Amino acid sequence: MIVIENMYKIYKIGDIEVKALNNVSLTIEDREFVAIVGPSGSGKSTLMNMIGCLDVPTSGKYYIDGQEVSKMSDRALADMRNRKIGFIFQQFNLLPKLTAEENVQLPMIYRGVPAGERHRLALEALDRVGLSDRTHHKPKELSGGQQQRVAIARALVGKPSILLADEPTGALDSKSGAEVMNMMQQLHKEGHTIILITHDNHIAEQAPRIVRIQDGEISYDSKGGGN
Amino acid sequence: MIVIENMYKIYKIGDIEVKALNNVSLTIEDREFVAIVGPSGSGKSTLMNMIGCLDVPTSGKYYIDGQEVSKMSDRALADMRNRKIGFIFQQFNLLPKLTAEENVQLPMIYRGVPAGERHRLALEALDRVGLSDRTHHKPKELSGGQQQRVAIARALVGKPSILLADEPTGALDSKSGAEVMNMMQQLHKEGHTIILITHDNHIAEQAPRIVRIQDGEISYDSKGGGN
Ligand SMILES: Nc1ncnc2c1ncn2[C@@H]1O[C@H](COP(=O)(O)OP(=O)(O)OP(=O)(O)O)[C@@H](O)[C@H]1O
Ligand SMILES: Nc1ncnc2c1ncn2[C@@H]1O[C@H](COP(=O)(O)OP(=O)(O)OP(=O)(O)O)[C@@H](O)[C@H]1O
Ligand SMILES: [Mg+2]
Ligand SMILES: [Mg+2]
Repeated sequence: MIVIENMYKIYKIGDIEVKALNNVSLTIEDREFVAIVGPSGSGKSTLMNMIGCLDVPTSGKYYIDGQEVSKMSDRALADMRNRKIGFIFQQFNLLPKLTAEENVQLPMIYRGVPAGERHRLALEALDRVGLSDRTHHKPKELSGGQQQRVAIARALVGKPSILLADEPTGALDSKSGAEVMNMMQQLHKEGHTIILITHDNHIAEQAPRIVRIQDGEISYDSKGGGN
Repeated sequence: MIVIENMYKIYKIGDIEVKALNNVSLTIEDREFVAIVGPSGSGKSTLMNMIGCLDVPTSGKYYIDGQEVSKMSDRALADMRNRKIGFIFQQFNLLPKLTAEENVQLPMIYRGVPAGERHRLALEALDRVGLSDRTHHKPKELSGGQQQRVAIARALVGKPSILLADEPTGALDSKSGAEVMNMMQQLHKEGHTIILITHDNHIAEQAPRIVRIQDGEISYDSKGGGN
């Protein structure tokens, strides 16, 4: 369970303050499938970085499963991130020197999965995203959409209890995009929490719950009948 | 005028050969607005790199305005690239240490535009893409869609005679995406050649001519009534 209370994220560039998150409060129960929608620059990725404990808010409280994140040790944080959370980053964040397969294996190494099983699961995941003939390619030897699909395989392979997906279909044609959405629906059926960031209403509508963000504020939440 | 004859681009990974372009022939007249559509991995970005003289084909001929590109000196190539062609890259390719404004100014420096005018035109272009309040931000201080809009401003500011745009709306919400398409329609009205790469049929349909690519081959060309 994710609980965010009165969260602010304020950036300073010179004298200018940018309120990327402006008093955001949000609760996401286990096993929910939520889409967070909003225009470019509205605060979606910033919110995801907070939820995924990749960055710290300027102020406000954040609890995962009852634990207050700001009070957790770095070690406990890293441990939780690696074990509980799967990330699909907006810019993929693949390691350039590793092949597709090696990139997909990465989270499993953190989780102590033995080599043989990592190899098997990685190939399976890459096959699911249609890349079994690209496993030895490095990121720069892959098309944009192929890189995105490697990032997706990497996030899904560990079946993380919380999946944070930031624009996971942005670089994909509609067919590949639909396949990815199916994978997420499947993961959700299996009881995982899915938080899907998108600027695309079409994609958002496939989630049971929609939260709209505008200029760093929640402007609508389909749960509890809107805001 | 762009003429491509029997072009191949073949990559080798270990023993495996990937035919990214497989006997592609294509002619694009001055002032045309062409959309090149195809699924992920079909060869769109590779084709754009050839057209933009950013990479060399494995075989085949390529003429720009009657000159055979393979016979041009590096200097002449670079000169033509900088002066004639504007690029919107799929992964933006902004310089990380430069601010948004400095990134937008870059092509104008190559073209010898004086500093004062560069500054004026850069601010104008950033305003057109809705980023006048982000001119001092570096790429990592911008959202994904904002980075894309900086890349767009950079390409459009010089009013290049040939605009090569690779998925220019991928990271944008529908409103920003529509604005970008308007800008391209405007540039086209003013007599520029627009080559728009996209996996999104919706975007492609806004171009007068559609060329479809599949597994490195042209499968359809709306000019000349299909293939
Ligand atoms: N490190 C930073 N420094 C300064 N401002 C920042 C920084 N990171 C983000 N911002 C600003 O915060 C706002 C929110 O950014 P964010 O990346 O969360 O938007 P987004 O909703 O993900 O947008 P997009 O759909 O374009 O990816 C933007 O206006 C951006 O310019
Ligand atoms: N440097 C490279 N080495 C090996 N293979 C490559 C290289 N660059 C591209 N490829 C392969 O060539 C094919 C075409 O790539 P390209 O980037 O042109 O596709 P695309 O149509 O732009 O795809 P997308 O819509 O996903 O961006 C892909 O299958 C890709 O794996
Ligand atoms: Mg974002
Ligand atoms: Mg591409």
